[in-house]
Amino acid sequence: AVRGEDLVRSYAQGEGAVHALAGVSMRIPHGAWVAITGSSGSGKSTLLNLLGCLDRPTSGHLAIDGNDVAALDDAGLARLRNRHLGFVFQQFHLLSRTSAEENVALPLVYAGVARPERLARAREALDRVGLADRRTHWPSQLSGGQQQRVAIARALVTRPTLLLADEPTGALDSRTSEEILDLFADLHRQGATVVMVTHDPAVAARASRRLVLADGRIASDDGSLS
Amino acid sequence: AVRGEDLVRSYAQGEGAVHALAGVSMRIPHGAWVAITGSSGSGKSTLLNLLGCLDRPTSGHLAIDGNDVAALDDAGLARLRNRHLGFVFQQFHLLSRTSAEENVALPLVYAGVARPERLARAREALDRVGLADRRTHWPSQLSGGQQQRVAIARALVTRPTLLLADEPTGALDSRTSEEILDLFADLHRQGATVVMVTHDPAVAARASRRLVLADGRIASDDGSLS
Ligand SMILES: Nc1ncnc2c1ncn2[C@@H]1O[C@H](COP(=O)(O)OP(=O)(O)OP(=O)(O)O)[C@@H](O)[C@H]1O
Ligand SMILES: Nc1ncnc2c1ncn2[C@@H]1O[C@H](COP(=O)(O)OP(=O)(O)OP(=O)(O)O)[C@@H](O)[C@H]1O
Ligand SMILES: [Mg+2]
Ligand SMILES: [Mg+2]
Repeated sequence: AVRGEDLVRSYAQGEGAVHALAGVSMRIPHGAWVAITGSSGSGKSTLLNLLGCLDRPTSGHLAIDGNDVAALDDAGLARLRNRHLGFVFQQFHLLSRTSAEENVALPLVYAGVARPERLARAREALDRVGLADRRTHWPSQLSGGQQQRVAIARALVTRPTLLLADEPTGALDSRTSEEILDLFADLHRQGATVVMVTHDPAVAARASRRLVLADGRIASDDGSLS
Repeated sequence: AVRGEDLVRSYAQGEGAVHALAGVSMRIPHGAWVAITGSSGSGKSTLLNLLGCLDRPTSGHLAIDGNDVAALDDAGLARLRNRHLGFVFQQFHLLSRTSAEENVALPLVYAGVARPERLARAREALDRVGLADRRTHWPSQLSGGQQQRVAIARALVTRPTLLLADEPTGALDSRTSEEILDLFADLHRQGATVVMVTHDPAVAARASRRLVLADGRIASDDGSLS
């Protein structure tokens, strides 16, 4: 499903360079549930952004379902994302002057879904994350964990086959976290591949495979298939 | 040090109102270390913002070190905050086109500290949160946990007597969290009052008192002194 080879992502910084990823190789088969852990700054979000086609590697090779990502232009990447991927950002990235339900409906706009169905699916997704009574609120009228759950609902609304989630329970209490992980488990049971970055050992424990990053490299991978 | 009586914070929303806080009373003595927990949306950030004089209650009474907050105008509140308070925001609120060290130095600008000393203290604060080698980066060039640590360094740089921290380890791995809590413990040993909102039981365990919020009210308080 996802195959990365020697992925490097560097940034120029002053006189030198920061190697956010310094050579990462991995293969994630269909239907896997992977947790990516590692200390702050170790490269987890950088890796997830590459897997989600939100960024391009400085060097190295990435293929998603056999599609060589380097061969796609930005429009091609956007179509690939919209059709298959759901992405929960570490910093949510909700539209600020837009209600929760319009935020959740947005991926369905790009997918060409008609408005009545979009709103119905957005409301259902918000209900599943416990926010039915917050659907008209703007992000600034929501708590941190409520904003996170809107971002999660938005990632789930297209029923993605590849769910990429960057610290999806970081702003949630443990009971709400469990409810969110149950939603991911439902999606996973229906055949989705789930890749989560997390600092929470309880969240990592629900994955069937754990990948640990350190200094932009894979320090350990307890399920690697090469 | 901090005394709140019947604090209410409501918002108009459509036809009705949201009562983010529905009547909270508490007294936090000098030198206390309090953890505020509760589920997502229970009112924790709202309460912390009131205690930090970043917001005013809809009704009720708040006094900080004997100062009736209602008697202060916005300039008076700003002075009170700058002189005594350190605040770590749940969403960091760093200036985006500003380096880490300039962000950390900002409270010292308001305090009238000269530039060479500001930068020296900002660099020392960044060093203490493990980010000496990231001081010239902009927030967009930092990981989520690095941004959180810049926000923490900024809150500590004035050596506040009242530290208010909203989920200060939410984006951090457990080892980095421990390092941050050790910094808070240093400040606390020097006499500061520490009030932390947290979802992490390990973080709450380091406090000497736990206040649980539910639906905008105090559900339990294991150290209340009225
Ligand atoms: N401007 C606003 N307008 C309407 N409702 C609001 C507004 N700001 C906050 N709320 C509501 O007030 C309640 C309390 O919000 P608060 O941010 O204090 O929660 P919290 O306990 O910090 O949650 P979390 O753990 O998710 O950060 C939430 O239900 C939220 O939707
Ligand atoms: N635009 C950039 N320019 C320079 N350095 C960057 C840039 N973006 C990220 N970095 C650096 O790359 C490294 C990896 O960042 P990344 O966001 O992937 O970390 P992370 O593992 O997700 O950390 P966290 O757990 O704190 O979210 C960090 O040290 C960060 O400072
Ligand atoms: Mg990250
Ligand atoms: Mg909050």
